Amino acid sequence: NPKIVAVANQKGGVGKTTTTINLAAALAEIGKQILIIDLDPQGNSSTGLGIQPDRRQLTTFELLLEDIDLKSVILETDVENLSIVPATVDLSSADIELYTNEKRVFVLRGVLKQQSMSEFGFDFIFIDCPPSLNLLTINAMVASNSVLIPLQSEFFALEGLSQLMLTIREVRATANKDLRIEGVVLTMFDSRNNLSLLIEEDARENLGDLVFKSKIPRNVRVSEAPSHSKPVLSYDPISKGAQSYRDLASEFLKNNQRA
Amino acid sequence: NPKIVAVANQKGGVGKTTTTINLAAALAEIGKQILIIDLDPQGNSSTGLGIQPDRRQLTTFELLLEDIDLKSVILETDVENLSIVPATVDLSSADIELYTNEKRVFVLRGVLKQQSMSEFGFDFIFIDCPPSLNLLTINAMVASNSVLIPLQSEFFALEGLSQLMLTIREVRATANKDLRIEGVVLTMFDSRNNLSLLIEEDARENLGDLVFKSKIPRNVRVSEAPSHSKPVLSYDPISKGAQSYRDLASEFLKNNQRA
Ligand SMILES: Nc1ncnc2c1ncn2[C@@H]1O[C@H](COP(=O)(O)OP(=O)(O)OP(=O)(O)O)[C@@H](O)[C@H]1O
Ligand SMILES: Nc1ncnc2c1ncn2[C@@H]1O[C@H](COP(=O)(O)OP(=O)(O)OP(=O)(O)O)[C@@H](O)[C@H]1O
Ligand SMILES: [Mg+2]
Ligand SMILES: [Mg+2]
Repeated sequence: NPKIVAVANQKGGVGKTTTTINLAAALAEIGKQILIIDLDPQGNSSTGLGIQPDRRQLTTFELLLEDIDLKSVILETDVENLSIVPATVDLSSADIELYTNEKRVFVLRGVLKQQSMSEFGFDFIFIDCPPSLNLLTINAMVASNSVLIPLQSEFFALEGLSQLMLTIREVRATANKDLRIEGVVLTMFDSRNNLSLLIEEDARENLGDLVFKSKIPRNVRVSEAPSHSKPVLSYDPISKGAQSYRDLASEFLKNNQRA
Repeated sequence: NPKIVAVANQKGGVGKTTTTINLAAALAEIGKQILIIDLDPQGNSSTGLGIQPDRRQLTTFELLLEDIDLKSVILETDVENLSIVPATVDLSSADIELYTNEKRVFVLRGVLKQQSMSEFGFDFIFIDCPPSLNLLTINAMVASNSVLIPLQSEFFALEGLSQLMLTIREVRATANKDLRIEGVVLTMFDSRNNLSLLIEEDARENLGDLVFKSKIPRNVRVSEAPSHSKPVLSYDPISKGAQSYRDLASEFLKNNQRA
């Protein structure tokens, strides 16, 4: 069965989508079979991988609320070994609609833990979460084996981390006892900027080995890539951004092989 | 009565909080009486203005859900002429709690349009919205005269703009017929970066005069200021960031005096 990783942080704009797309692409590049689930009504992961609006007839919304078969919502992307369940703005009503369902936090887990999952042959599933600790993000945490936390090297981003850790602990205590922290990855890191260095020091001091050694530098090629509907790994394969996501992928694999 | 402006954009990390704090501070600096309402469970506006956790006993949560008097939740900040209604993570349950109230989209409006509002003497009220088009953000739009939209000079940020405009149109049609767009302000603008120039061109072509002439440059002093619990205007008064927010404030005032 595949390992399921929720990419989550309620702080906005910290690199959840960028990390989901590029870590997934880096793992696909070395032959791992990867599925992304776009759980954000903004649909940025879907857009960043070139899924046009006309291919988003069946999406994560239908998967969660209309009991559609997983097979009918999975789309291939232009990246070999990388598939996605796309999202549209319809997903923004999912929160309220799920609320009336008694099993509301277990809906996504129910879908992903279905018998036939091993038939797809995925090694890893990454869930791109919206910037909130709402029912969608809780569903992702309940459905996952671990949570990967992108941490922007900025003050406000650090401020929200303790709340995120509390929420993970609550989910572990109430709905998913095996939930672990996959790791915290520093994003948009600028080694010339004092604030970045302070945030790194602070994170490593408080979180120790939870913080990946690999850091993702601020790199304009990373932010240009989505406008070309590609991961930075194919948009500019030799950029610092692409290389840092390859490093993160090999560290991620190393941590998972050891386990 | 004060003019009420919602600072909103469902895309995360585009500069909603930074613009709320610094535009408010720039207006306060020239003698306008300003109130900020922190409507984000992250409480970043409250933190950025130095409101310690022990001063957040009564917050926006109580204002919306426990019918507490506005007077008892307004706090002064270290910035002269600038007050705030702070927020805590309690606010994250407001969405679901408001949902059962028939007047759910009108709750904040009811609080702000109360008789005694003119007694406070505020010229402007700015509402810092969370990164979502949820019930909290809708409440802000229904309560406001206009919406100020920070637009990060990045591809994903542009992608979400049409959805935001649709939502504003919907709110105008169903709950607040006078709702206008205050303007779109380009944030984290880097004139050496091609992507920024393309986003600016695209925005001015499609939105014309809705786009403020003033642009906020990416400026490290802006992102350092919150860790010192100050607006950039007091943290580094001569920085490009501080100056650009003063320019934005005078353009904002000019637009409002003409009206
Ligand atoms: N390493 C990087 N270097 C430069 N720009 C980056 C980097 N990582 C992300 N970005 C840009 O920063 C912005 C925010 O990143 P992204 O959208 O991935 O964050 P997010 O956490 O998914 O946001 P949201 O909270 O809205 O879902 C995007 O415009 C993205 O292109
Ligand atoms: N002009 C700027 N130059 C440099 N950094 C900036 C600038 N504006 C904002 N930032 C930084 O970018 C990050 C995102 O900004 P901010 O938190 O204000 O966005 P937001 O839209 O309020 O985010 P959220 O969606 O989480 O509420 C913050 O760390 C902030 O300090
Ligand atoms: Mg995202
Ligand atoms: Mg904010």
